[in-house]
Amino acid sequence: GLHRVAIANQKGGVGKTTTAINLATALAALKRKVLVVDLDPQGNASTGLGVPAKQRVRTTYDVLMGAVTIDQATIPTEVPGLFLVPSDINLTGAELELIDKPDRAFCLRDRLAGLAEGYDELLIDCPPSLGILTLNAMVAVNALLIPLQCEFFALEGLCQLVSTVERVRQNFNSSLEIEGLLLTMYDRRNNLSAEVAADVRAHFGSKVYDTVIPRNVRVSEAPSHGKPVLLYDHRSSGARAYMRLVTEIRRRDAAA
Amino acid sequence: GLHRVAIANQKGGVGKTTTAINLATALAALKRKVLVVDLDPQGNASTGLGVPAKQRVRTTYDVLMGAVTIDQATIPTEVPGLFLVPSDINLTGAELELIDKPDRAFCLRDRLAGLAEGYDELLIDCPPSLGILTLNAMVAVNALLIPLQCEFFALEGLCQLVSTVERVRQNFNSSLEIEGLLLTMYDRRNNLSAEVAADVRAHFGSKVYDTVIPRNVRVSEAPSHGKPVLLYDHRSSGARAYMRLVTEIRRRDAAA
Ligand SMILES: Nc1ncnc2c1ncn2[C@@H]1O[C@H](COP(=O)(O)OP(=O)(O)OP(=O)(O)O)[C@@H](O)[C@H]1O
Ligand SMILES: Nc1ncnc2c1ncn2[C@@H]1O[C@H](COP(=O)(O)OP(=O)(O)OP(=O)(O)O)[C@@H](O)[C@H]1O
Ligand SMILES: [Mg+2]
Ligand SMILES: [Mg+2]
Repeated sequence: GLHRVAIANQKGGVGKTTTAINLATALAALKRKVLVVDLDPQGNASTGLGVPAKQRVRTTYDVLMGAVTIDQATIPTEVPGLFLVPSDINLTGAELELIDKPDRAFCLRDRLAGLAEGYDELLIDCPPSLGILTLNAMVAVNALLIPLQCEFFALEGLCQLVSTVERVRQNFNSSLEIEGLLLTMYDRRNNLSAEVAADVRAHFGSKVYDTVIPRNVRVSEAPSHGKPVLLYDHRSSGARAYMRLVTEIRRRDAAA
Repeated sequence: GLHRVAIANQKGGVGKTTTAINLATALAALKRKVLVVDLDPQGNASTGLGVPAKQRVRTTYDVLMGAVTIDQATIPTEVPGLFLVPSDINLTGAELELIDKPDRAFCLRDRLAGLAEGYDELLIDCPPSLGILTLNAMVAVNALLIPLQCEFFALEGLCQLVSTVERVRQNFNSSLEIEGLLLTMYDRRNNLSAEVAADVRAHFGSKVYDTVIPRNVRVSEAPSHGKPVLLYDHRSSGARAYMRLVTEIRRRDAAA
């Protein structure tokens, strides 16, 4: 069946969008059919996949409001096998508009029920908050991938995130699991990264991927070219790390 | 009178909290009496100022809900002359609870009306979103300081932020001005920082501070010691940059 993953962490700037774009690209490179849902009003995943604002005619906002189906909002990207539901600033309005609905937590899950056959992977890029949009993502999937910057503040928010996941599992979606924690922007030159990594592995054990994404300027340059780093510079340390990640995820799936 | 500034940018991880903590500390070092309001449910500003979770008895959430006054929630920090209204995860609930109130945008402004005399500076650390909490901050102040990471995605969100400021000015707070844009995590070793900086200066001209905050590992180490970098390592390039910033801000104020 369809493997549905939400990429979430309320801490800002930890690599959620970068991971969504590059993990999706790596999966498509392995001939999986992938759909990315951009659930962040900033629309960074849409930009990073090369979709300019004027091509975002039907967006995640329209899907959530029921104006269009998820298939009608889906567009192809430059990456073969990789499709996108784009987003824009209108999505900020969805938080307010969904509040009054009794089924506000299930909106995205219900829209996804109508998704066409044929996809292998669904990745949802979440905004940096634990509000209604991230709640919708956690209800719509059965797996959570948590990118974690190797910095102190990023470590601090983990308990809040884990207890939120627990609450969602109890009240809305009993199948939700933390599939893995991904250490990002790891800088070999400083001790802080190593200390944070050691701390996270001590708490979460094998839930932490062996693969660590290094801080690599090519990764942050790629979005300005509208390309995933795997296409922008496939030899870069960042691109190679995301390819290693997808290999590790497939190995874990096979072993599960 | 009291100089009230909100430190806001919906893009995550751009240095909002780091700027709030260190600018506040630098102002206190110049013998100003400073209040920091932590308006982010992550509570990073509270942590970075050395206030552990168990000392956050009365929080920003209690103030917004009217359970306590702002003075009752204010606590001293290790920095002489610097006071804090701490926050915790309960603040996430405020977004939902304020929604139904007709005056939801003015809640913080109204609470601040009761603030004791004697403060020179008020700094509000905002969460990474353009929701109700950030709206409250923009209504409660007359100046906005926008930290901007020298990265492509950070540049992209600026138009959304500027148009939000415009809407707030027209509908809620005609005195709101962008006081300045602060370039953060500037890395001399790569072109991306220079390109983004040039772009921002081309668009915003003199609104961009001359002072640029370099990427400096001592800045990201400081929060794990519960200290602003100005106290943790005052000789570091990051600490010196924040001291330069406060000198530049005072020079601009004098010239205004
Ligand atoms: N491995 C890396 N090396 C260098 N830069 C990186 C890396 N991963 C991400 N970045 C850069 O760091 C910044 C933050 O990453 P990104 O935007 O993906 O985080 P996010 O968690 O999605 O942010 P937000 O909370 O705003 O949604 C971006 O400018 C991105 O290009
Ligand atoms: N000049 C700097 N050099 C190195 N690291 C920095 C610098 N400024 C901030 N950081 C680190 O970068 C990370 C992001 O900074 P910070 O948490 O202040 O951003 P933020 O905008 O408040 O994030 P959020 O959107 O989650 O509130 C933190 O781990 C912080 O320690
Ligand atoms: Mg993102
Ligand atoms: Mg912050």
